[in-house]
Amino acid sequence: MKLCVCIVHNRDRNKITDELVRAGFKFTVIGSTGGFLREGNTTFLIGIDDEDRPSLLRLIGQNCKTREQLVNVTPFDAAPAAAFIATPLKVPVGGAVVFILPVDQFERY
Amino acid sequence: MKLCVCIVHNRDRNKITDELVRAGFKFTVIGSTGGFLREGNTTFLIGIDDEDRPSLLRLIGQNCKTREQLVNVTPFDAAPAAAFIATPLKVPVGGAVVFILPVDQFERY
Amino acid sequence: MKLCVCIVHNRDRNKITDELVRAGFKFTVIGSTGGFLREGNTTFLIGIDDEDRPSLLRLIGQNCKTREQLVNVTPFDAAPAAAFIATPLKVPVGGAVVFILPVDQFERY
Ligand SMILES: Nc1ncnc2c1ncn2[C@@H]1O[C@@H]2COP(=O)(O)O[C@H]3[C@@H](O)[C@H](n4cnc5c(N)ncnc54)O[C@@H]3COP(=O)(O)O[C@H]2[C@H]1O
Ligand SMILES: Nc1ncnc2c1ncn2[C@@H]1O[C@@H]2COP(=O)(O)O[C@H]3[C@@H](O)[C@H](n4cnc5c(N)ncnc54)O[C@@H]3COP(=O)(O)O[C@H]2[C@H]1O
Ligand SMILES: Nc1ncnc2c1ncn2[C@@H]1O[C@@H]2COP(=O)(O)O[C@H]3[C@@H](O)[C@H](n4cnc5c(N)ncnc54)O[C@@H]3COP(=O)(O)O[C@H]2[C@H]1O
Repeated sequence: MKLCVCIVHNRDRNKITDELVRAGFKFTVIGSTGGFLREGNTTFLIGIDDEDRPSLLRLIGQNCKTREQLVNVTPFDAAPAAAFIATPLKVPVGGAVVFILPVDQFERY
Repeated sequence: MKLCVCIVHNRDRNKITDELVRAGFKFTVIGSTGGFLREGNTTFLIGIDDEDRPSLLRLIGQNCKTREQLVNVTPFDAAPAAAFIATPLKVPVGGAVVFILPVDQFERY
Repeated sequence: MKLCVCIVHNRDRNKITDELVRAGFKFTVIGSTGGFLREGNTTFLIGIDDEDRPSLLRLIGQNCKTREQLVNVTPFDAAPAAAFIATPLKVPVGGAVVFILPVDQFERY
């Protein structure tokens, strides 16, 4: 058993949810926020048998494409990242970040 | 030190919370959503010493019983799982799903 | 790659967020609740290269100081911990709880 922690852009959340259900994966969805852009995103907890790891990673890769987004960033200021400065920064967003964690024990009650 | 990630049905959340406090476990509560039924549920993060693992699992097992729930499921559709189809499906819900994760380092500040 | 799960008091959340961005750490923020006091707190997921572990722990330690808080506690009652009893209890809060988890595989898409 492995626990996959997968953080995706909200634009891809519904598509990923549907594909996971269709493929028979069991999972839990948690609302979260990006640390840098402070925009809402989604964290999936997906407990899988290790042999399903390649098909899960393929599913995530096919449904989360990185895109370029123009943002105004004020890196040294507590204000939300949306505040204006002269030259907007092109930041790659969308995409997914995936951590596969080892599991010592798995139980269902 | 182990980190227990435990997902329970909202019906069992208050009972589990009280039992954990009464038993002296320290824990954090996160609101979450089931991937399949898209109903709210609760994810507990419970950092434990490994020797407390059997008593934690016993506490969870005693307070989360699986029950049968009738749901209308439209598996290949993005719409929430509550949409109607002819024959409702009996789905076992309400138990708990428990992942015990290894911890490399634990710190308190 | 390691996944750091760090639970901090809401009073320290903005300070920690700013320091993590300033130091170039990438992270995700999740709203959570304390099991005992039932007050809102914040869970950070911070994926790091292992060599950055000491600087991350130093950053967390410097920005999360434990303080004493007076609370009214009714330990054997389901009601929120805010209910009144005769002698309030001094409970150390603030501070941070940090779990460093091993990661089998990390992917970015
Ligand atoms: N210090 C920094 N300097 C310059 N650019 C920065 C930066 N931190 C983040 N970015 C850029 O901003 C995008 C959004 O980051 P955010 O933290 O809001 O939202 C992140 C965060 O919620 C999560 N994430 C990424 N790496 C993570 C990690 N190592 N640990 C935990 N969560 C992570 O995934 C979301 C998307 O990340 P992604 O890498 O695709 O896209 C990132 C990255 O391209
Ligand atoms: N593809 C599918 N086909 C047919 N039936 C399906 C299905 N996926 C889920 N179910 C059924 O629906 C119940 C609710 O699933 P849901 O995903 O909403 O809510 C789940 C989910 O939030 C979490 N969960 C279960 N297994 C998980 C896993 N491997 N990884 C992460 N979270 C999991 O625990 C909740 C309760 O799970 P439980 O197994 O007791 O009960 C499940 C299961 O009996
Ligand atoms: N059974 C008990 N008896 C007496 N006092 C108790 C207690 N449980 C907690 N406390 C005290 O109350 C403070 C707040 O706990 P709470 O559970 O609301 O909020 C906690 C919880 O959300 C999280 N946390 C602490 N230890 C954890 C663990 N082992 N696993 C998961 N989360 C933990 O960090 C927050 C702050 O914890 P911290 O230790 O600094 O501070 C704790 C601790 O000093």
